[in-house]
Amino acid sequence: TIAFGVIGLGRFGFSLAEMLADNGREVLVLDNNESKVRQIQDKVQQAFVITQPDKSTLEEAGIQNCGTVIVCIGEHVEASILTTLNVIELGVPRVIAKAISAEHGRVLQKIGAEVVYPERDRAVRLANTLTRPRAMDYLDLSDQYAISEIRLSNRLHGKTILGLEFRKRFGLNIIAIVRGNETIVEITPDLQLKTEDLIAVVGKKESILKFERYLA
Amino acid sequence: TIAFGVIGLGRFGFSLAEMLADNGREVLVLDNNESKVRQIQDKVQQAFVITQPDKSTLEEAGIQNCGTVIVCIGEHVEASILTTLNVIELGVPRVIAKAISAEHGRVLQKIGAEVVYPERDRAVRLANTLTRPRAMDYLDLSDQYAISEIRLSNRLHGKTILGLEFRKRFGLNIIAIVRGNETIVEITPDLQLKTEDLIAVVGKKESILKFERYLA
Ligand SMILES: Nc1ncnc2c1ncn2[C@@H]1O[C@H](COP(=O)(O)OP(=O)(O)OP(=O)(O)O)[C@@H](O)[C@H]1O
Ligand SMILES: Nc1ncnc2c1ncn2[C@@H]1O[C@H](COP(=O)(O)OP(=O)(O)OP(=O)(O)O)[C@@H](O)[C@H]1O
Repeated sequence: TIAFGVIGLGRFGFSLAEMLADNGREVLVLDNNESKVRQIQDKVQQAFVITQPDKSTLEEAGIQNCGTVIVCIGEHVEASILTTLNVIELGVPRVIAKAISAEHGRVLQKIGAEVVYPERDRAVRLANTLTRPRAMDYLDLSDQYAISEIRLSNRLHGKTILGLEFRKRFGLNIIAIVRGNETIVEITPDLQLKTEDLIAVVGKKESILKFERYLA
Repeated sequence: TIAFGVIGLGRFGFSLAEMLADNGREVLVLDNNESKVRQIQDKVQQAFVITQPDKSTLEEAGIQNCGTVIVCIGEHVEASILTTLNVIELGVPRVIAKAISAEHGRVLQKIGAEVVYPERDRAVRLANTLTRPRAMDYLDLSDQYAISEIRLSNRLHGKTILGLEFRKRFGLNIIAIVRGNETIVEITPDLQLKTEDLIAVVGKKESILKFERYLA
C-alpha cells in the first residue's frame, strides 16, 4: 500500500504532493502533463504521466493501493468528476476532491468524495483577517466557543489580570501571552498586560467579538 | 473612502469580495468579465467592468479611494504584476496580491505588495491535517509554542488530569475539552478524560507532537 495518491499537479495538487512528501509520506502522483511529472518525480515515491484517468489506467498506476487519494483537478470539471468516480469505484478508502464551485462540490459529495475549496477557503480566511484586524488567529472549538489570539491596544496597558478581574469582566480565560520573542504560558494574576501583547483567550465567540470591539 | 477594492473576480476574488460584503464592509470590485460583474453587483457597493487595468481606468473607477486593495488575478501573471504596480503607484495604503508561483510572488513582494498563495496555503493546511490525524486544529503562537486541538485515543480513557499529572508528564496545559455537544472551559484536576474527547492544549510544539505520537 502507498499512503497517498495525488491526481492532478496544478498549483494545489503540486503543493499538496510536495508537502506530503516533505512530511515523510509515500506519495504516488499522476498527471497528463509530462513536464509537471518530471518536476516532481524526484520528490515523490512514484510519478506517472497518464493520457486519461480511466479505470484501467488508474489501476495500472496502482491507485487502488492508496489509502487516501486526492483528486486535484479543478478547471476541468468533467475530468474531475469522472476521475473521482473511478477512484471511488476502485475501492480507495478515502477520496478527497477539489471543487471550483458549489455545484461542482455538490456532485463530488454526492458520489462519495470529501470536498475542498482551496480558493474559497483562503478567501474566507483572508476576509476574516481583514475585517478583524485585532484577531491575529483563530481556532474554532464548537458552535459557541473558540480560541482567539488578539492583539492588545493601549486600553489595557499596565493593567493586571487580577486588577481587571479579566475573566469576570470579559468572560474569557487567558491561555498565553506572546510579547516580542517571549511566550508566557504560566498566567499569574499579577501579570501586567502591555500594548501590542498578543493574548490567546478561550471563551464564547460573542465574548471574543465584544472584547475585540472593546479594544478598538 | 471605500474600505476594500477587489480587482479580479476569479474563484478567489469573487469569494473574497462576497465575504467582505457579507461582513458588512464596503467593497468596490473591478473585472473585465461582464457576467462576473453582473453576478456580484447586487452584493457589493460598487462594481465596474473595465477593459484594461491601466492607471487612468483604475482612477476613474475610484481605486485610489480604497483603504485596502486586493489584486486577485493569478493565471494572467503579466496583468497581475502591472495591475498591482498601478494600484501601488496610485497611493493605496495597503495592497495585497495573489500569486500562483514563488517567482510570481517575489516580483509582487518586490514592488511592494503583500502576497497570498491561496492554492498553496490550502495544500499546506490539508497536508498537515492528513499527516497528523489526531491534530484537529492548530494555532501558531510563536516559533516554539502553539495551541492544538487533539482527538484523544482510548489510551487516556477514564484517567484524571491530576492522576496523570498531565502538565508535568506531557508539558502541556489543557485549555478546553470538547465532548460531544459540550465544551468544558473550567478545567479541574478531577476531570476524567474520555476516548474521542477533543482537548485543546498549549505548550511547546515538540511536546504537542510527542503527545500526538503517544496517543497513537
Ligand atoms: N483528464 C486529465 N488527466 C490527467 N491530468 C489532468 C486531466 N485534466 C487535468 N489534469 C491535470 O491536473 C492539473 C490541474 O488541472 P486544472 O488546471 O484543471 O485544475 P485547477 O484546479 O485549475 O488547478 P490549480 O490547482 O492550479 O488551480 C493540471 O496539471 C492538469 O494537467
Ligand atoms: N487584465 C485584466 N483586467 C481585468 N480583469 C482581469 C484581467 N485579467 C484577468 N482578469 C479577471 O480576473 C479574474 C481572475 O483572473 P485569472 O483567471 O487570471 O486568475 P486565477 O488566479 O487563475 O483565478 P482563480 O482565483 O479562479 O484561481 C478573472 O475573472 C478575469 O476575468
